[in-house]
Amino acid sequence: MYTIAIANEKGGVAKTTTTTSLGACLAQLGHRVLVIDLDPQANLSLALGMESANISSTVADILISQTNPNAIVHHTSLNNLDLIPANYQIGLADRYLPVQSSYEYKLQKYLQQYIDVYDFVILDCPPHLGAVTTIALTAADLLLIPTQVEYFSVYALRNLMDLVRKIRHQTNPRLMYRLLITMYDRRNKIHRILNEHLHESFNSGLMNTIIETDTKLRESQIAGKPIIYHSPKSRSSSQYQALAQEILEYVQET
Amino acid sequence: MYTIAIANEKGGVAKTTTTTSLGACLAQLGHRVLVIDLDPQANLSLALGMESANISSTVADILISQTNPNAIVHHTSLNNLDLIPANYQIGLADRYLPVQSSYEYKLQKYLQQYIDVYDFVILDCPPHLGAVTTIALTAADLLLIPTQVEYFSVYALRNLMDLVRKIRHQTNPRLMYRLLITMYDRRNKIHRILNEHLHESFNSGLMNTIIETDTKLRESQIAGKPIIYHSPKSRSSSQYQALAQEILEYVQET
Ligand SMILES: Nc1ncnc2c1ncn2[C@@H]1O[C@H](COP(=O)(O)OP(=O)(O)OP(=O)(O)O)[C@@H](O)[C@H]1O
Ligand SMILES: Nc1ncnc2c1ncn2[C@@H]1O[C@H](COP(=O)(O)OP(=O)(O)OP(=O)(O)O)[C@@H](O)[C@H]1O
Ligand SMILES: [Mg+2]
Ligand SMILES: [Mg+2]
Repeated sequence: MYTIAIANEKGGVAKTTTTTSLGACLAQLGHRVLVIDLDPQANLSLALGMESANISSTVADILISQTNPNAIVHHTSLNNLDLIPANYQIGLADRYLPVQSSYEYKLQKYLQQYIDVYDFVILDCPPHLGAVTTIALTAADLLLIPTQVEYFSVYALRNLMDLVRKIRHQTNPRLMYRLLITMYDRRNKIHRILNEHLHESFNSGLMNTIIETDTKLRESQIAGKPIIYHSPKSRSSSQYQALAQEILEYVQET
Repeated sequence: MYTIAIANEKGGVAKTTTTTSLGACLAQLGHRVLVIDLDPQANLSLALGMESANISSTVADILISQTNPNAIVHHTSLNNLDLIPANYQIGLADRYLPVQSSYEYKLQKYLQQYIDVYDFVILDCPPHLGAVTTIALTAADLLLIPTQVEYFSVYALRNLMDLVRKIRHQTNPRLMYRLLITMYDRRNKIHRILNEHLHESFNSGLMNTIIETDTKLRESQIAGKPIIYHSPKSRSSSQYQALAQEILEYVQET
């Protein structure tokens, strides 16, 4: 079982879009995938056609109230792709969790039961470096950082790198990370300049795959389906499939 | 003194871009403006040329540690535009504030001293409906909600409307709100459709001004200057100036 946390403090950099698309691509290749929504906005749950109003048990029941409900993992309409949904309650994590000792390990402990059940677990984090992102990074083998080639987005990497250092010291020494450039617009001069700048600063820390802007991704979210089912011929479908291949090669080498 | 909170749980919808641009437009018209950065990402501080590494006192000193430092308000390089900066410490608010009774009123109380000093106070909120956004909405006369015409962005309005109801009941009955459509791309069919949909659902709750996509806004942020100084002839300059006029008319009517 290989756990990937998708995190970035910056908002709107395609964390949820990447979790949905990458999860679906790995599932399509036959791997058993569990995606977990850790965001009170519940966008991942929406993107997979699941409205939080209809759900009685969510990720908050694992991390906050610990009622250990049976019906928390949902099969999505896609083969090999399961989901633990979220709703607004996970937004209360910062209030209730940090006072508990070893709260950082809650998700890692919960996931032990799935070691032979899933090949990949992907965690969609909220735009906030709080208790939930700490828990996700403690449970993860790899932190994948979707980043736009925009000034604020690149600046956000500082706080995130501080957190990575802290996590490696305190709760998860094995954590690796990779940047993934998203929403790239090759006609945009600023994008080309910041792309070079990121390659200079991060070099081998960057995925080779770049995800370019594609309006079909937005359409697929309205339809509640991953891009590879909604628009299999779209550019973003091929790019997310290339990302899945690159992740598989990375996992096999490490 | 009229206080405007700029909030939305959804990430990357132009909260910071709107705070910077609207604040600068009102200052250019001769109004005395204080903008307050409430986000641990400190993007507003960056957009006004102020790096959080160089700042010793931040908004966290008002809301969390309460050291009441003298040097907390900075003059920006623009006439009539002052800034209270942020850094990562304001991200700890959810842990420390909700346990304090009446924490919701901290900013409102702090701002009393400026009633005759500033005409407008604008609050840039983080993408998270926690203690900080609650404090901002309690202090505000108007909640301005930048929203993209994208599915997840529109969906985020639900949680936000719940919070507005709660705030009106508990801590601030006078709170009004308006939606502001941002990053609008008129060539995008989905944008046109969701724009109509928002107009049907919110009608008079929408600002008339719409802010369209303009790559100059991104360039101005790299330069650390508001758009009306960086690219005064750009489309987004005129649109944010129109927004400032619309806000002034709204304030005079209410
Ligand atoms: N490659 C792309 N091309 C075009 N639009 C995209 C692309 N990737 C994501 N988007 C759109 O950008 C918006 C933001 O994406 P998304 O919600 O996945 O970001 P996020 O980082 O999860 O945001 P948040 O910080 O709020 O959780 C969505 O409306 C999404 O449809
Ligand atoms: N009208 C626009 N046209 C083009 N780009 C824009 C526009 N408005 C904002 N942007 C860009 O979109 C990105 C997100 O904007 P911004 O950081 O202001 O959003 P935010 O809501 O404050 O994000 P966060 O939730 O992370 O605080 C920035 O890179 C900004 O330069
Ligand atoms: Mg998301
Ligand atoms: Mg912002």
